[in-house]
Amino acid sequence: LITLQEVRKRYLLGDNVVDALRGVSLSINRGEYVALMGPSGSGKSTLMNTLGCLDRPTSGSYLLDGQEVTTMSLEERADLRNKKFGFVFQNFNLLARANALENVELPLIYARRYTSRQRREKATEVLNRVGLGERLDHRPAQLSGGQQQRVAIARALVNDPAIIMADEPTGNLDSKTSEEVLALFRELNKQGNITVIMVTHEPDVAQHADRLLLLRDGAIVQDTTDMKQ
Amino acid sequence: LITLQEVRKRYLLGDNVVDALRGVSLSINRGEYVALMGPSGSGKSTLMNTLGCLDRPTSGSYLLDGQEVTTMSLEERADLRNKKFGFVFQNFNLLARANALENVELPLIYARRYTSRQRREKATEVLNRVGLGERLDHRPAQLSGGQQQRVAIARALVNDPAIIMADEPTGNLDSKTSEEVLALFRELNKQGNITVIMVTHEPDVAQHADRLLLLRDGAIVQDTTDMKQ
Ligand SMILES: Nc1ncnc2c1ncn2[C@@H]1O[C@H](COP(=O)(O)OP(=O)(O)OP(=O)(O)O)[C@@H](O)[C@H]1O
Ligand SMILES: Nc1ncnc2c1ncn2[C@@H]1O[C@H](COP(=O)(O)OP(=O)(O)OP(=O)(O)O)[C@@H](O)[C@H]1O
Ligand SMILES: [Mg+2]
Ligand SMILES: [Mg+2]
Repeated sequence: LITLQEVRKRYLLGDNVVDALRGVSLSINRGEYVALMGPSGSGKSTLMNTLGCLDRPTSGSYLLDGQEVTTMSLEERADLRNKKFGFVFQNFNLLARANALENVELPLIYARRYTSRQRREKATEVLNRVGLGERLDHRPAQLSGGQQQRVAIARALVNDPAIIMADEPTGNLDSKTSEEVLALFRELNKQGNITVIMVTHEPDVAQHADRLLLLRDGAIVQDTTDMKQ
Repeated sequence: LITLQEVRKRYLLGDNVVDALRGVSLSINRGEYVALMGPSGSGKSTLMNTLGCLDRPTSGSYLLDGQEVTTMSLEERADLRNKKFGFVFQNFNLLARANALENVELPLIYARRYTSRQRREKATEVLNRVGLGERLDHRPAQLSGGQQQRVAIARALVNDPAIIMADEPTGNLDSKTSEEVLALFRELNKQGNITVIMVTHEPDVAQHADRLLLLRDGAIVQDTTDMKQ
């Protein structure tokens, strides 16, 4: 499904150079559940942005379902993103002026194959699944941190994506709500054969995955299916 | 130091009423290290905003060093905040157009008793303490999630506050960086006699405190110094 070859990402800030990714190569098959861990600043979100087609690498190759993503146009990548990916961002990226329901409907509007009633039903259903049925009309500023995070999770799932990219999806959730979200991911992965790639800094959360990638200074230093460490 | 009596917070949203705090009473003495836990949406951030004088309760009393905060003017509360509190917000609240150094200097500018050179030195020192010495000129969008969180922590500490309010301060930090931040809080608490009130959803993090408050549906359901549970 996914093949990265020698992917590099360099940021230029005035005279400074930050090499956020330093030659990352990896393969991920359909239906895998991968946890991505590593120190703060090691390049996890940068890697997630590359995999989710949000950002182009400075160099290297990214084959997604056999297609080379790095040479696509902005529109082609945006289209691919909407079709294949559901993305839970580390800082949520919710629209401040839209309420929970409207935020979750957004990917369905972009997909252009749902009526307005279908959008409302699908968005309401997934918001109910993450326990926010009573918060549909709240805007982000009227929601708790963990509720905002769950709106971001609902938005990532509403368009039935083939690949879920989740960047610290339980960072603001108590253990019970965390378990519910992780149970939902596991169900989508095991029964829906949906590929899940999840950044987390909590070993208990990483345990839910079948494979662990460890990043350090922009490079993969460990790639294992022995989840007991 | 802090006494809350029957504090309530009610939000009105159209026809809906959300009772975020339903009669919270508690006392916190100088030098205590308190962890605040509870389910997502239980009122933790609302309680933190009340304690940190960012928001006024709908009813009830808040005595801080013997002064009634609920009857103060907006300016008096802003002054009190800057003098006594350092606040790490759950969503960081950094200025997007300022870099890390400028964000951390902000409380010092408001305090109006430092030269521009003193501000730069104090801000640089605390940013170094949280491991961001090489990121001083990066703006928030050029920082990783955990780096943004550490800028927020540095900003909370730079003005040597008497009370640190930290809302999920390690939510985006790997275990090593987390430990460093918690060690810093412990040092400030044990050696500086600084009062620390910290929201967390991780039991390992809560273990660093001496007292645990458990919130559920806007009410305190447990208040214990037995940290082994
Ligand atoms: N401005 C607002 N208008 C309406 N309701 C609000 C507003 N702000 C917060 N709420 C509601 O008040 C409740 C408490 O919110 P609060 O942010 O204190 O929760 P929390 O315990 O910090 O949750 P989390 O762990 O998810 O951060 C939530 O149910 C939230 O939806
Ligand atoms: N636009 C940018 N310009 C310059 N440097 C950047 C930019 N974005 C990120 N960086 C740097 O690239 C490095 C990797 O960032 P990234 O966000 O991928 O880290 P991360 O592993 O997700 O960290 P965290 O666990 O703290 O979220 C960091 O050191 C960061 O400062
Ligand atoms: Mg990140
Ligand atoms: Mg909160």
